[in-house]
Amino acid sequence: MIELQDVTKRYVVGREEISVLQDVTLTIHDGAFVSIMGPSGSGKSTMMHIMGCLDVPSSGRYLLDGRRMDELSPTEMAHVRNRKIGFVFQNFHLLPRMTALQNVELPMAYAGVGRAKRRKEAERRLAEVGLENRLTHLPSALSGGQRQRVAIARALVNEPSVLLADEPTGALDSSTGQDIMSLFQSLNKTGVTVVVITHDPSVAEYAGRMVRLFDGRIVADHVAGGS
Amino acid sequence: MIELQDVTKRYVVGREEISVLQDVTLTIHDGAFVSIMGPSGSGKSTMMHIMGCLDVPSSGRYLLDGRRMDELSPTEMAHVRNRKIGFVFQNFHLLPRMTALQNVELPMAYAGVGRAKRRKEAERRLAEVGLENRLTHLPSALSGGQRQRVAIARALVNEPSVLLADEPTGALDSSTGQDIMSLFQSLNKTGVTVVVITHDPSVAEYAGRMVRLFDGRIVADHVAGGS
Ligand SMILES: Nc1ncnc2c1ncn2[C@@H]1O[C@H](COP(=O)(O)OP(=O)(O)OP(=O)(O)O)[C@@H](O)[C@H]1O
Ligand SMILES: Nc1ncnc2c1ncn2[C@@H]1O[C@H](COP(=O)(O)OP(=O)(O)OP(=O)(O)O)[C@@H](O)[C@H]1O
Ligand SMILES: [Mg+2]
Ligand SMILES: [Mg+2]
Repeated sequence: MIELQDVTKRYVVGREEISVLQDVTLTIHDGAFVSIMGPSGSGKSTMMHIMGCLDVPSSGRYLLDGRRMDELSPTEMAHVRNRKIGFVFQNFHLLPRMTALQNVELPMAYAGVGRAKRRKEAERRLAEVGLENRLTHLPSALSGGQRQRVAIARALVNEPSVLLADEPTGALDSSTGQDIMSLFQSLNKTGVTVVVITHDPSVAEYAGRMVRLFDGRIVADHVAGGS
Repeated sequence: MIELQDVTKRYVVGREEISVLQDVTLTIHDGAFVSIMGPSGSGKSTMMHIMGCLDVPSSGRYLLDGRRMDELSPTEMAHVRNRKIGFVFQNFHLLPRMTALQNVELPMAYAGVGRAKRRKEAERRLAEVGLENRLTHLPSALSGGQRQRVAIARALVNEPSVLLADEPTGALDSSTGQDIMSLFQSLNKTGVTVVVITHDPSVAEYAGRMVRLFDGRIVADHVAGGS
């Protein structure tokens, strides 16, 4: 379960202080499928980085499965992240000098998975996103959408219980995008909690609930029709 | 005028040779507004990089305003690029240790524009894309959509005669995206040739002509209603 309680995030730029998240309170239950929408700069990625234990609130609390994440040491936090959370970054963050296959194997290497199993699982996930014939390409030799799909495959390899995806179809044509969303839907059906940031209404439709951010505040929280 | 004549682009990966563009012939007249669509990996960015003098064909010819670009020296090519072409990259390619303002000033610095004029023009273009209060932010302190808008402002500062934009609204919510497209439309009305790659049909609607790529080949070329 994901619980944000009165979360605020502030940055200091020069003499100014900017609040990019303000009093955000949000609970997402296990197995839910939630979409997050809102204008550019409204705080969506900032909120998801906190959910993914990649950033900490300036004030307020973040609890994952009942435990306060701000009380963990950096090593414990990295352990939770590697075992529970799959993260698809808005900018992909692929390692430039590793191939598509090596990028997807990396989270498993951290988790201590053996070489043969790592390779087999990475190949399976890359085939699942349509990249079976790009395994040996470096990110610089892939198209924008192909890099995004490598980032998606990497987020899935450790069988996370929570999948956090920041604009996962932003670089994809609509039919490839729909393929990715049906993959997320089938994961959700097996019990994975899925949270997706999107600007695309047809992507948001896959979720049972839609949360809208504006200027750092939650301004809407709709349960979609009967999901 | 942009003229691609029997352009092929091939890469060698290991022992394999991949053709990512095949026999592409395309003429775009001055002042046109053209959109390019096609699945992820179909060759859109590769084609636009050739149009923007950032890459060369493996075979075939590329002519810009009647001159063969493959006969130019690298310095001449850089000069043509800086004076005639505004390019919005799919991955933005902002310089990480420069502020939004400095990134947008850079093309003018290359073109020898004075300091005061540079600053004034960069501020104007950043305000035009809604970022007047993010001038001193580094790219790492901007959201995905804000970085994309900095990249758009940078492409416009040298008053290019050709604007090449690779998924310019991919990281933007639909209302911010529409703002950017109406900006492009008003530039086009002043005579700027605009070529936009997009996966979004509502973006493609701004163009008078739509070219569709599939597996490296042009498979459709529609003139939109009337314009
Ligand atoms: N340096 C390279 N070496 C080998 N293959 C490459 C290289 N660069 C690109 N490719 C391949 O060229 C093909 C076309 O890439 P391109 O970036 O033009 O696609 P695109 O249509 O822009 O796709 P997207 O919508 O995903 O951005 C892809 O299949 C990609 O893997
Ligand atoms: N390190 C930082 N310092 C100062 N401001 C920052 C920093 N990082 C982000 N911001 C600001 O925080 C705000 C929220 O950013 P965030 O990335 O969460 O937006 P977003 O909703 O994901 O937008 P987009 O749809 O464009 O990706 C933005 O206005 C941005 O400028
Ligand atoms: Mg974002
Ligand atoms: Mg591309």
